[in-house]
Amino acid sequence: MRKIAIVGFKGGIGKTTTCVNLGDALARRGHRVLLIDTDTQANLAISLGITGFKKSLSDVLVRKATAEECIVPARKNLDLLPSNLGLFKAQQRMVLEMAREEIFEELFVGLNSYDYHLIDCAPSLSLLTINSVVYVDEVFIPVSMELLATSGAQQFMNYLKDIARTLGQTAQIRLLIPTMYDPRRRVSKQVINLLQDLGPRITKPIRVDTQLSEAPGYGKTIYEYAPRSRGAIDYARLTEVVANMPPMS
Amino acid sequence: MRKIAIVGFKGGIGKTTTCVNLGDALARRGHRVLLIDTDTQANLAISLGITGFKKSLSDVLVRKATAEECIVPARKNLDLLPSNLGLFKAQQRMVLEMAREEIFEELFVGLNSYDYHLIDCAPSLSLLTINSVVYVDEVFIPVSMELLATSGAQQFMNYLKDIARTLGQTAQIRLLIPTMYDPRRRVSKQVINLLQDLGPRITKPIRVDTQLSEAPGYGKTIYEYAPRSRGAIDYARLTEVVANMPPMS
Ligand SMILES: Nc1ncnc2c1ncn2[C@@H]1O[C@H](COP(=O)(O)OP(=O)(O)OP(=O)(O)O)[C@@H](O)[C@H]1O
Ligand SMILES: Nc1ncnc2c1ncn2[C@@H]1O[C@H](COP(=O)(O)OP(=O)(O)OP(=O)(O)O)[C@@H](O)[C@H]1O
Ligand SMILES: [Mg+2]
Ligand SMILES: [Mg+2]
Repeated sequence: MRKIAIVGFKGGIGKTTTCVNLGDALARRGHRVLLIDTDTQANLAISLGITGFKKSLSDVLVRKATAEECIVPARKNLDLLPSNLGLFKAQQRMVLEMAREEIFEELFVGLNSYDYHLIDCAPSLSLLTINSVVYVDEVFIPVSMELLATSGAQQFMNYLKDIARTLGQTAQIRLLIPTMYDPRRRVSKQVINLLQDLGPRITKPIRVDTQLSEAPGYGKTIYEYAPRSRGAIDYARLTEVVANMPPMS
Repeated sequence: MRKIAIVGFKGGIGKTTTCVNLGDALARRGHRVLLIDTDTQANLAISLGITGFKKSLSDVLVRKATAEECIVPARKNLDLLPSNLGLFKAQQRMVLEMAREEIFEELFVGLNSYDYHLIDCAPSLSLLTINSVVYVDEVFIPVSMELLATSGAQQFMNYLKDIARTLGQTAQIRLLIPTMYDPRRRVSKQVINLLQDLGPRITKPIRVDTQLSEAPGYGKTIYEYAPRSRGAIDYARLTEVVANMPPMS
């Protein structure tokens, strides 16, 4: 089972969009995929058109329910462990626990019937984000075409090194995924150049596509909303790369 | 002295851009303005081209320095109380303090020689965000032209009501500021329609302008980088509205 967190300190870089559309494309290829939402905004559920779930990750964190009980089916081969605003209070309680960075490892141990876990993270440094990077083996960082997003990616990489020093092993940053790429804009080329110096592998960019920003409003993935769009083509290409990556060393 | 927090759960909606360009425009009108960065990304300092500061908000929170000692001059009439990654650890310690929601009120009491305090918040629910909305009197929420940003604004408004119930008085949401508005796109009109139902006053939109996204990379405000651009015109218009708002009831 591959465990991947999609992270980034900068807001609005395409974390949720990548989680939804990479997740659905992997599921369409026949892999069993679980999406886990660790952001209080609960944008995974909104983007997939899922409402009315009774239990969520915050119930798991306060031991009111097991992770398995909170899972809702999203699409064929695609399940969701949703979040809600209750996650904030639950996170405050995590601060007071022993081994508070390894709570996910303990609580998600029963979720091993999947081929992939994809975790959507909030745009901030929090115990939930730390738990995510300790729990997974691989980290992907979307980088939108803004200079502040490049410094956000750099900051996150530095922080991951800090966590590795204090807590022992953590995940490897395996991909930087350029998003909202527009070849007509000067800043797009500037950002791609800056990414070359950071180290991890850089995928071909996800081009800017308004249909990607419209799909969440209808609760649809890009393959359902606009299957022949640039967004659908680019995320299908990314999925091909992800599915064929060599195993972790 | 007016104390205003620029907030929003959704990432990438224009919080930092609004803080920088509203702050500089108020300063250019002769008001004494202090920008306070409560986001670990420290994007206010980057956007203003300020590097090499020794102290920041995290030193204030752990009582290593007073707020006054950490202030750096940014432009004429414009000062900055910067942040850094150390804010994360400082925030963890806040959780364990008494009256942890009112720490800013205690620590910023000496900063009263300004006409405006503008606080840039991180895109997340955290003790720093709660402290910000307890400390200020007014809250502005930028809303970018994405459906997830409208649900983010709604979520924040609901949460502010929760805080008011538990902690007594908190700030009033006085403005919703549409950002990245592009009249050619269908979703722009959809979002503006959805905002009408939320309640607070909606300003004229800040139009999409790539020069707004280029300026931070050069450490410049929009008036320095592109004074005749759409971005400069729209933020100057917003500043006119903010400077002439009736006092709080
Ligand atoms: N390639 C793209 N082209 C155009 N719009 C995009 C693209 N990718 C994402 N978007 C839109 O940009 C906005 C931000 O994307 P998204 O919400 O996925 O980012 P995020 O990093 O998850 O944000 P947050 O920091 O709030 O969690 C959304 O409205 C989304 O629909
Ligand atoms: N009106 C606009 N037109 C075009 N680009 C804009 C506009 N306003 C902001 N931007 C750009 O959009 C990106 C997001 O803006 P900004 O960083 O201010 O948002 P934020 O809400 O502070 O993000 P975060 O959630 O990461 O704190 C930045 O690259 C910024 O330069
Ligand atoms: Mg997201
Ligand atoms: Mg910001």
